[in-house]
Amino acid sequence: MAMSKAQDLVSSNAVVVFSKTSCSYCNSVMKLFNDLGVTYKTYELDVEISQWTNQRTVPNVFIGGKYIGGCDSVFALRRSEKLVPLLTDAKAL
Amino acid sequence: MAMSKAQDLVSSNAVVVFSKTSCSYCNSVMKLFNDLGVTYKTYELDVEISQWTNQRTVPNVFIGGKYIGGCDSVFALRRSEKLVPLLTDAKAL
Ligand SMILES: N[C@@H](CCC(=O)N[C@@H](CS)C(=O)NCC(=O)O)C(=O)O
Ligand SMILES: N[C@@H](CCC(=O)N[C@@H](CS)C(=O)NCC(=O)O)C(=O)O
Ligand code: FES
Repeated sequence: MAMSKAQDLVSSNAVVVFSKTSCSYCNSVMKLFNDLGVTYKTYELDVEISQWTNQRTVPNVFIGGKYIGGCDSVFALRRSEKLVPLLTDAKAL
Repeated sequence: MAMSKAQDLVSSNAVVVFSKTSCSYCNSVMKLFNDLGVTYKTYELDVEISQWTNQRTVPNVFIGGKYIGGCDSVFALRRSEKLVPLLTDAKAL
């Protein structure tokens, strides 16, 4: 996946989760989004996305075009009740 | 890895965790074992172990030669305080 494609995905989808197939960590972020009723796009990573966000791990989440981080970051936002407002602003909820 | 090698690992190590590199799910099982001070052996899976335990996912944990299951099973045993006795019986603690 060329970097420009990754950037297109992020700018044209409210929420994007870069993941790897059958990764439980990624699944728990997607389960959280499913439970909240979020509209999101997933993309199975086949090349390093790290040169763009400096994060080579998955899941790698973008909301409203902004880089959020991994599983820990998403759940930390959830705990501090900042996740839903971000999702609402991005029209994913 | 031939199945016989997997069986040798399980019969000659008190605790064996079959895992995949950089899998966070597997890491959380290994972190639990580190925190408890368990002696365990890890093996990065490169062929399917599923024909032996019918579990194709990782982590795949054996204690005292007995198939325990995955991450969920290990933490369930921990919650029901059955994990430490099993580890002690297997002389891993
Ligand atoms: N703390 C990170 C951990 C993410 C992580 O370690 N992901 C693993 C897969 S579960 C990974 O991407 N490993 C590197 C790789 O597969 O190349 C988070 O919260 O997302
Ligand atoms: N519920 C299982 C889930 C384990 C799981 O889904 N593991 C993933 C990696 S995080 C896996 O092995 N996926 C299949 C594969 O990689 O072939 C457990 O408690 O261990
Ligand atoms: S590959 Fe196992 S949790 Fe991601």
